[in-house]
This record gives sequence, C-alpha cells and structure tokens, in this order.
Amino acid sequence: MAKIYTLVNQKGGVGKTTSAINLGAFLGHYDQRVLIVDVDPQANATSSLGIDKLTVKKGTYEVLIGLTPIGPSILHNPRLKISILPSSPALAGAEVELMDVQKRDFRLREMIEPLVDRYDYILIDCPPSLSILTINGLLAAKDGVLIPVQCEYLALEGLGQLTDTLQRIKRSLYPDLNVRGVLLTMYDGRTKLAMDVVQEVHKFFPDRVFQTIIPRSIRLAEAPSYGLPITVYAPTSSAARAYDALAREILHQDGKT
Amino acid sequence: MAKIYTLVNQKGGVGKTTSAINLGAFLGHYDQRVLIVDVDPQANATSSLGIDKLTVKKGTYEVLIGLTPIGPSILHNPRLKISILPSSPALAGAEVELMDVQKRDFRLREMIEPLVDRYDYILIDCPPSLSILTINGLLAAKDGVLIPVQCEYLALEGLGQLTDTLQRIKRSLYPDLNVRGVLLTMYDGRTKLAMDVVQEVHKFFPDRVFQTIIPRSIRLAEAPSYGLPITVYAPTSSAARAYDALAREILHQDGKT
Ligand SMILES: Nc1ncnc2c1ncn2[C@@H]1O[C@H](COP(=O)(O)OP(=O)(O)OP(=O)(O)O)[C@@H](O)[C@H]1O
Ligand SMILES: Nc1ncnc2c1ncn2[C@@H]1O[C@H](COP(=O)(O)OP(=O)(O)OP(=O)(O)O)[C@@H](O)[C@H]1O
Ligand SMILES: [Mg+2]
Ligand SMILES: [Mg+2]
Repeated sequence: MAKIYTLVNQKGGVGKTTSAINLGAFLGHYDQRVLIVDVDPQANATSSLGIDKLTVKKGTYEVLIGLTPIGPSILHNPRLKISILPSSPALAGAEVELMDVQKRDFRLREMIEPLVDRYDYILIDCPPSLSILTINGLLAAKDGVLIPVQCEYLALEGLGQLTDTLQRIKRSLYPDLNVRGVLLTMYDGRTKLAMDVVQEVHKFFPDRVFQTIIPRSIRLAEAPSYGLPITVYAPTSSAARAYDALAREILHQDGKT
Repeated sequence: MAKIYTLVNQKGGVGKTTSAINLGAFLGHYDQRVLIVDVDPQANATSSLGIDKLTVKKGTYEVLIGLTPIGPSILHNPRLKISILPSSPALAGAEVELMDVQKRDFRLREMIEPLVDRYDYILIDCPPSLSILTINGLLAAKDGVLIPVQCEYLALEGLGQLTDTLQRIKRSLYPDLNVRGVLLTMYDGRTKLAMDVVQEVHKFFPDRVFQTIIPRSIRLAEAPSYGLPITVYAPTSSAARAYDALAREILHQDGKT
C-alpha cells in the first residue's frame, strides 16, 4: 500500500519540485517503487526528469478531465528507478474545465486510488497557488502533506495562510488531512536569518519539522538542466547527502527500515 | 502621467516582489512619486515595507470588490519615499467573488486610472499564477510588463508559457500589452548555469533584456525581515548598486533624465 504525500506551499520557489524529484530519487535508490505526480502546469517535475513537456499528450491534464486512463500515461525510467505522471501546459486549462464537474476536488484522488498497490511512494508536486489543482493535490494526500519552507523571511511569513487553508480543507472536505512533515530548504549557514527562520518554523510546527535540513547548493539548481536527479548528477554533493538523509528519515518513521 | 508597469512571472520565487520594492525604492530616491500595488494574497510586498498584512482592513481586496475607494486605502511612507496599496489574505477570496462580475478582468485598471496624475511610477506586484488577479495586473499594465527571470534553469523553462499567455491576452483582451523589459535576477557568477541562462534569455527576448543584472545577494533576503528596502537596509551592497543602476536605466529609457 503506497504512502501518498503531497508537496504544497503557495509561496513560490521554496523547493517543492526539487524535493519531490530528489526525495523520490533517493526513495527509489532504497528500492522503493516511486511515482511522481506532476500537478503543476509549469511541468517543472516533468522537465527535471528530462521529459519535454511540449511532447506530453497523455499526462495529468488528460487524466484529470477523463480523456485517458492513468495507467498508460505513466512514464517509467528504470535507470533513475522512478516513474512519473507528466504534466504539460495544457493543465492550465483544467482549472476552468473542472469548474462545473461533480466532485471536481476529488478527481486526482479517484485517479490515483487504483495505483496504491503498484507503488510504495507516490509524491504529488503542486503549483504555487491554492487553486483547484492544489486542492486536488491536498485531497489526494492520503498520508499527509510535506511542506517545504525556504529558510528565508518571506517564506516564513506565508506559513500562517497555508495552515489556515489546511484547516479550512480539513473542516470542510477532508477531515484526515494532516501535516506529515515540514522540510527546511536552501539553508545558508553563513547568515543569521536562516537560523532565525529554523527556530521560528520549529515554534510554528512543534514536532513536525524533519531533522534533515537541505542546504543551499548550486548543484540542485544545475541538475534539472541535465534532466537528472541529484542521485545521478552529483551523488557525493552536500545536497545529495541531505536528500539521502531525508529519505532515510522518512523510511525509518514509516517503519520501512 | 504615471508609468504603470506590472511585474509578472508564473514561476515562483524569481524576484517579482523584491524587484517591485527595491526598484520602487530607488525610483523614489530619484524623486519620483512611486506607488506599489500589491495584488498577491501572500502580501509579500506589503510585509516587505514593514506593514502587518493581518491589520490591513482597506487594501487591494476591498478596492477590487468595490467596498472602499482606492485613494484612502493607500499608505504613504515619507521616509522611504514610497506609497503602497497593501494586500491581505482576504485577497485570496477575490478570485471567486469576481468570477461573475462584469468586466472583472478590468477592475484593477479602472481603479488605478484616477491615480495616474498623482504618481510618476506605479508598480504592480502579481502572485505566481495566471489567475484572475494576475490578469487584472496585466490589463492594468499601461506601459508594459516587467518580467523578472531568475538565472536558473527551471525559471528559463517557464518563459514559453508566459509569452504564450501574454500573446493570448494581447489578442483577446488588450492589444497594447507589451513587454517593457526582462530583468535577470539572482545571478551567481560562480556557475556556468547562470551565464547560459543569460544567453538563452537574450535569444528569447532580443532587445528586451535590461542591461542591469541583479546579483544573488543575501542582503535582499534579509531586508524584508526588517521591513526595509535595500536603499535603507544595505545601501552600499552589490544588490543596492544593481537596483540603483536598474532605476537609472529605466529613468533614462523613459526620458526622465
Ligand atoms: N537547496 C537548494 N539549493 C539551491 N537551489 C535550489 C535548492 N532547492 C531548489 N533550488 C533551486 O531553486 C529554484 C526553486 O526551486 P523549485 O523550483 O524546486 O521550487 P518550487 O517551490 O517547486 O517552485 P514553484 O513555486 O515555482 O513551483 C529552482 O531553480 C531550483 O533549482
Ligand atoms: N537577488 C537576490 N539575491 C538573493 N535573494 C533574493 C534575491 N531576490 C530575491 N531574493 C529572495 O528570494 C526569495 C524569492 O524572492 P521574491 O519573493 O521576491 O520572489 P517572487 O517572484 O516575488 O516570489 P512569489 O512567486 O512567491 O511571489 C525571497 O526570499 C527573497 O528575499
Ligand atoms: Mg515547483
Ligand atoms: Mg512575490
């Protein structure tokens, strides 16, 4: 039975996609069967694995609006030990097209449910907004949400709104919605700001912050331009060691090791 | 007659807010009357000027839905030589409330029009999405859009979708929509990736890229936590010099110096 985690934060550029890809790659490295679901019309998770989003004809958009089943739309990469339901710019149209559909907020959950026995981990990457696509991602988060938080002030500021939204969804649509963990990213030890943010986030989410902190590392920004996760692009870098530690921390907490 | 520029890019975390605030502050430094309009429910521009978004009762949301006129909602900061129409989390509700309003996409343009003689520059900060709020921002961009592009691969990838959207809006809603300039941000000279991105962006937007490039500088990430623009927080930093040069480049091109 797959663990399904959704990466969410309406603040832009905090490391949602980077964490989905590289955590996913290390879970694959530890022989877990991993599926990434790209729910962002920017399709950054898709291109981070070297797939040209403009060639995607059967992806998240086609699955969500019911044009094609999910199974045959999934792309497998045996070398990277990771599978992905790719996205494309067409997904931007889903917001409008799903507007009048019955139970539109549960579409993604319904599409993914038949896959839970084929994978050990399903990671859902969301866009930087609290739109219909992100709500679909939240309602599909069977085992909780992962909240990447960049160690900078503006990212900290946005946490109140994020938790308000999560509470609202918990009350109205999905009582089991919970925070699986908060991941501190782009930590730059040279500045006091990062240390202050770390302390604030621990106060805000007591007992929910992963011990592993992801450092700022240019390798993570370079890897997507080669279409490779950090496991392949720079396996001995500080960034790789951090996502490796995060994967082990999650596997241990999930009782898989 | 104010120049009205809208900062837009659906890719998150590329420096839209940081550029609105710090370009605005330097335009103010050169005795221009400057208004920032915060159209993001995250209200990052509002908090970057030291305003608590949770105390904002008359801001962009109340103005857009017609609860209060724009004039009395603007906050002035004589020391920073900058004014702002602040945002608040309530603005997230405008998407739904404007859904059935006549000419909903032109609301912001209509609200701002009476102010053009009171200011020399009006800078509109948008959220990282292509939603009703961002469309309002685009239709209000009387003198064009400013597109901040982070010097990293994933930000580069998103430019195609952004220009597609701009073309669509130009064809259907606003024929005069144009790109005033593309601003390269978070440039890190230590990596070849940044130089590659710079070249690609010049190819993508020939003759539209500002000569000034904004370097990656931790001072820019620290300044918002003090509620100060870089002009006050770190006036001699490389970041301040860059936004100063940008302000002069824009003033010169606009025939103001
Ligand atoms: N730890 C890190 N160190 C340095 N750069 C990073 C790190 N994590 C992510 N990046 C880079 O920062 C940028 C933003 O990261 P990413 O795109 O993963 O964030 P996101 O939250 O998914 O953004 P969006 O809100 O647009 O979906 C990317 O260019 C990425 O390569
Ligand atoms: N040149 C720079 N060097 C270093 N840090 C920067 C720079 N410009 C912006 N930052 C920091 O990077 C983060 C993202 O910048 P900012 O919030 O301005 O981007 P944005 O495009 O407005 O984000 P969003 O898409 O969420 O609205 C912020 O923490 C900001 O302080
Ligand atoms: Mg992303
Ligand atoms: Mg912003």
